[in-house]
Amino acid sequence: DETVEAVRRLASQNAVVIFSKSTCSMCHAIDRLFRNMGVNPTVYELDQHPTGKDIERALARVLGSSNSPVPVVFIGGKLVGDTDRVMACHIAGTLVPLLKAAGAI
Amino acid sequence: DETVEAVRRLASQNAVVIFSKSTCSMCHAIDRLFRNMGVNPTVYELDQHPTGKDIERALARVLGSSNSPVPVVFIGGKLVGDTDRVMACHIAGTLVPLLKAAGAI
Ligand SMILES: N[C@@H](CCC(=O)N[C@@H](CS)C(=O)NCC(=O)O)C(=O)O
Ligand SMILES: N[C@@H](CCC(=O)N[C@@H](CS)C(=O)NCC(=O)O)C(=O)O
Ligand code: FES
Repeated sequence: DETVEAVRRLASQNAVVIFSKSTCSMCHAIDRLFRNMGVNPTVYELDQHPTGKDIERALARVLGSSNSPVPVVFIGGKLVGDTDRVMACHIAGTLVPLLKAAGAI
Repeated sequence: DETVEAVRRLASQNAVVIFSKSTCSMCHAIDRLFRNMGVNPTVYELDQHPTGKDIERALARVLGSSNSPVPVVFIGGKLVGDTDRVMACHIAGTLVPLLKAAGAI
């Protein structure tokens, strides 16, 4: 599907990519977490993006679910997941190695 | 103002009142926090409420701000505040006395 392809392309263009909504404070928190680690994430605010609805639909397909909650985090072009997943990796100590391998830090 | 009056009335009708949005996981977390404490909060999901937009405007005026982020928590009819404020009270140990005084636990 062309739109899924487009999202995968966006997700691979930068070391850390966050699909987000500007009104969501949990998305802000994840962005802040990465910045505090010295990362410069690329953030797509889907509520402000011209093709935000298409991206949401494509993300739902990438996630294999009926909807696409935010945030959705990609590192090194690979899907990491939502806030819970990112925090779990951070606590488990697997987030920093992932970021290093992607050249994000 | 009639709408501010209406919101204040809603806020006083139950011991714990949360103005929320159904899509917001931070609002869910605050609701869960209260339920885990044995509280039964009254939750108004503004994105699903027939007069949600009016309530948002009235809350902004009650808060004295230009917008009304969610969640907004009232205990015993009194404004407590947002997630940060509720968590600060919880950590400081002032949340439980507030809830007891309001008959919420
Ligand atoms: N468990 C998920 C929660 C994701 C979630 O519920 N996101 C909300 C915003 S906080 C959402 O996208 N709701 C639907 C919407 O806004 O369209 C996480 O850890 O990030
Ligand atoms: N610091 C506030 C953050 C409140 C906030 O930013 N709420 C967001 C949702 S998480 C919001 O209402 N955004 C505007 C909107 O959804 O209309 C808190 O502790 O609750
Ligand atoms: S919309 Fe409130 S935490 Fe995401």
